[in-house]
Amino acid sequence: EQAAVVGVTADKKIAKVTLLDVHDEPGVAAKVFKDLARADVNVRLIIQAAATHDRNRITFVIDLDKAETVRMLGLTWLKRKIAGEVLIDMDVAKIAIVGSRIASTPGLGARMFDALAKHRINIDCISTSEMKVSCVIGGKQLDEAVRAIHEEFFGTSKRKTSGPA
Amino acid sequence: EQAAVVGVTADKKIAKVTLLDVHDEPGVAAKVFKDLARADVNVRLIIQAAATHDRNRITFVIDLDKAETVRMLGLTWLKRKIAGEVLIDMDVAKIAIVGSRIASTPGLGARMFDALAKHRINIDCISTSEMKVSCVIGGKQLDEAVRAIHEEFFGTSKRKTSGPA
Ligand SMILES: C[C@@H](O)[C@H](N)C(=O)O
Ligand SMILES: C[C@@H](O)[C@H](N)C(=O)O
Repeated sequence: EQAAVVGVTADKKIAKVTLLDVHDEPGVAAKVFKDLARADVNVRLIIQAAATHDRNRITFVIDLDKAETVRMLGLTWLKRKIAGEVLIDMDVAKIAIVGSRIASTPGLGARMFDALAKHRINIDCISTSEMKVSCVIGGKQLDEAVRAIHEEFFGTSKRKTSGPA
Repeated sequence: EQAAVVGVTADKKIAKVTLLDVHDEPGVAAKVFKDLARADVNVRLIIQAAATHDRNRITFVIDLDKAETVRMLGLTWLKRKIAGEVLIDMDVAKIAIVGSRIASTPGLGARMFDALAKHRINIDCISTSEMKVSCVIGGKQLDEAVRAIHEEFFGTSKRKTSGPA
């Protein structure tokens, strides 16, 4: 089966939450995501890269309307020293290329990153799966990013799909 | 459609590559992943959490047999000041729960993280998609992790699936 990018999805109704200075020891992620589940916060994406010196950071993407709930939870994480800092950014957007065998085809992600770079759009977070390469970028650059990626993969900047990425 | 975890996948034939001290400016990710595509390195997972100040880190997972190719590429990234440090860890494994509507069901990821925590298994990286929650852990703990997660979701520790996560 040939890999093919079949669409671009974009979503602005999200907030990005980053827990900084998290202890890199068993049980920390479990506490954070159990709290979120109990508060019925739908976590759309979890991104934790590798740690260094027993400290790590966890970024996750939530629905924009849950930002206040998570801000309150964040206060308890600070008090319980689960994280040194909790940042919530609401001026973000998620953009993704979707299709078959995306992750296992070297180069599709690179073309997406390159299209964003040519338009001076900084990539804040990256997350991939078999069917998708997702980037978190600044909210104000979403429209330009969708055009840039459509141009790269479909040769036109007209077509636009939206909806949850 | 009810969310359900239908399986656990595990994979040890991987290496984890982390670029530390990466400039957080447009174009950096494009350069790295264009180099990897040109060297025909299949990148199975890309994880970049949010940056702070103007530095970030990028973690990606490759097939174990490409570690030497990426080590050579890493030397060029250091020389070109794309990254301050390039770490390659071959004693890692990827474990994932798979099923429908996994990411959008609060609590499934938390149960996975909790099952690992109860067995004192540290979670090095986390990446999620609609159908999957993946964790990178230490290679030596993979068998224990598979048993722990099977027990949590299927109530038995007998069944074991393996293959690429
Ligand atoms: C940082 C966090 O993921 C920690 N390593 C844990 O296992 O919970
Ligand atoms: C770190 C890297 O992703 C950078 N922000 C870029 O846009 O390429």
